[in-house]
Amino acid sequence: RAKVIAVAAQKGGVGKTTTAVNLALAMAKFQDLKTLLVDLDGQGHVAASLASITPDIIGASLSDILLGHGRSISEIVHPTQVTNLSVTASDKGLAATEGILSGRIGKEFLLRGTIKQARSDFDVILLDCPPNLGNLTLNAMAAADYCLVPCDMSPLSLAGVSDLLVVVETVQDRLGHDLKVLGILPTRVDRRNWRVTEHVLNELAELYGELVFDNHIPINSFLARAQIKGVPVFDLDPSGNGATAYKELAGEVLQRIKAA
Amino acid sequence: RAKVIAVAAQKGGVGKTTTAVNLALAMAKFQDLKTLLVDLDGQGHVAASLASITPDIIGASLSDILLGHGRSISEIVHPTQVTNLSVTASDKGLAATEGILSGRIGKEFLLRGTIKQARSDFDVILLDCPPNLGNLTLNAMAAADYCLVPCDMSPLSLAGVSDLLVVVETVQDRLGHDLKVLGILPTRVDRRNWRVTEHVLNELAELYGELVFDNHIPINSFLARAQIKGVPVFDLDPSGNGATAYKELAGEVLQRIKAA
Ligand SMILES: Nc1ncnc2c1ncn2[C@@H]1O[C@H](COP(=O)(O)OP(=O)(O)OP(=O)(O)O)[C@@H](O)[C@H]1O
Ligand SMILES: Nc1ncnc2c1ncn2[C@@H]1O[C@H](COP(=O)(O)OP(=O)(O)OP(=O)(O)O)[C@@H](O)[C@H]1O
Ligand SMILES: [Mg+2]
Ligand SMILES: [Mg+2]
Repeated sequence: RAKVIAVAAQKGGVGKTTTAVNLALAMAKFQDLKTLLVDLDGQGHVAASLASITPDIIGASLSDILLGHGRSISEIVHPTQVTNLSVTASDKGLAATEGILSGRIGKEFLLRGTIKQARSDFDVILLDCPPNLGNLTLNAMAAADYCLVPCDMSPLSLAGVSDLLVVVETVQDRLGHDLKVLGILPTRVDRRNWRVTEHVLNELAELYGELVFDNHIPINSFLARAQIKGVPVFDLDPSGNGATAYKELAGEVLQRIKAA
Repeated sequence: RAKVIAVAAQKGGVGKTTTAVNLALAMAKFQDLKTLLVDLDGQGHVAASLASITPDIIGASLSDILLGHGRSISEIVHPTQVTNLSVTASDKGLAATEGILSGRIGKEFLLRGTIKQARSDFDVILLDCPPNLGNLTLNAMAAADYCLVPCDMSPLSLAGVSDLLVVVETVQDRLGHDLKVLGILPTRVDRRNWRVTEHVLNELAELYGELVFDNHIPINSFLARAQIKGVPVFDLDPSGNGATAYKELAGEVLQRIKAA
């Protein structure tokens, strides 16, 4: 039965997609786990990031599933050229779907049943969320066992983390769902911008202590360049700091899951 | 009668808020225009960015206005310590409000009437949008004369620009609203990351030609540091590249408005 991890953050551009994609690749390649990467963001950046190893997918969409059009998750799951890694099709209609969901009874639980179907086919399922705390992020949290929170080195991202943890608490209490915060991930750590970076890292340590991952993701242009080319950074720059950080993070994530 | 500019982009973290805030400051300080900065994003980053010059505001919220609770915009507009600059109160409830709006008839036109009231009191009104193309961004576009689109140096941001322009076209055609695209603003331009940066700048030039602003905003740590301290970058680092770029951009924006 798969472990399900929601990668969520309110703030834009903090590295949710970069983290979801590279963790999924690391889990598949280096930990040999059957991995599913679910794109919950209407921007379709998961497919863009893996364009060179993913077929162009046309057909059923996640919106069809969430809106109850009788589709099963197998219709939107597609293998990639990386053994062990499957992804869901992009769905630009998700933004509109998010609005429609608002009217549904139990609107936070529409993804859960779908993910449950997929659990038997995978070891780990990663959910890439959009940059907000709206219905899709709520659906991800209600469907997940764990929440991983990327936070880049800006105090605005820091404030977003605390807002997100309030939402997690509401999911736990009001929805009665045992969602665990796996950790908070410092991303885009820039030694050249040390003054701001140090301030945010200190704040994270002070506010969240053990929750903060030991592995920080450094600013590394190959992470961005891999995304442009749509190739895994593990192929483009296998020994670089970006690739290494995500490979090590995958190990740390699995350790925390074992310990939880 | 005020000119109303929506600062919008689907992609997270590309500098919408940094642009809306610094353009507003430049308009007020250097162009001597009565300026209103409206925060349409539930993250409340406008108030955070101007914390040291804005009083803590409690009372009516933009949600009250959008949801038709009979409040007027004057109840949420507050002067800052910068002559000519007023801002609206933060409203963390905007995310929930965005969901509620979905059910309303003419849901894109709820902000327009409110902004119309404010037009007589200001020369320019800037609307800072959340990182999506949802109801609040739609309301901003339907209330605005112009749309300014920040785009940072990532191909994902580039893709977001094209999605946004499709939405602008729909606002023009289906809603019959004469919204003009004022321009596309290259942000966070990093000479140290030139390979990716050059790729995106070339794409922008190729796809959008004259629409792209001449003034690009460079990566400049004082822009981030000013945001941390909640002070205008024009006080913190007045002769720096970040401050200068936004000051020059304000001039270019006004030129384009005159020419439009
Ligand atoms: N460690 C890093 N080093 C260099 N570039 C990075 C790093 N992490 C992310 N980026 C780049 O920063 C940009 C934003 O990252 P990403 O798209 O992963 O963020 P996001 O949180 O998913 O954004 P959104 O809020 O739009 O979903 C992308 O262009 C990405 O390539
Ligand atoms: N030119 C720049 N140089 C350095 N830092 C910048 C620059 N522009 C923006 N930043 C920093 O990048 C981060 C994201 O910027 P900002 O919050 O303005 O983006 P946004 O598009 O409004 O994000 P969101 O999608 O969350 O609303 C902030 O920490 C900001 O201080
Ligand atoms: Mg993303
Ligand atoms: Mg913003």
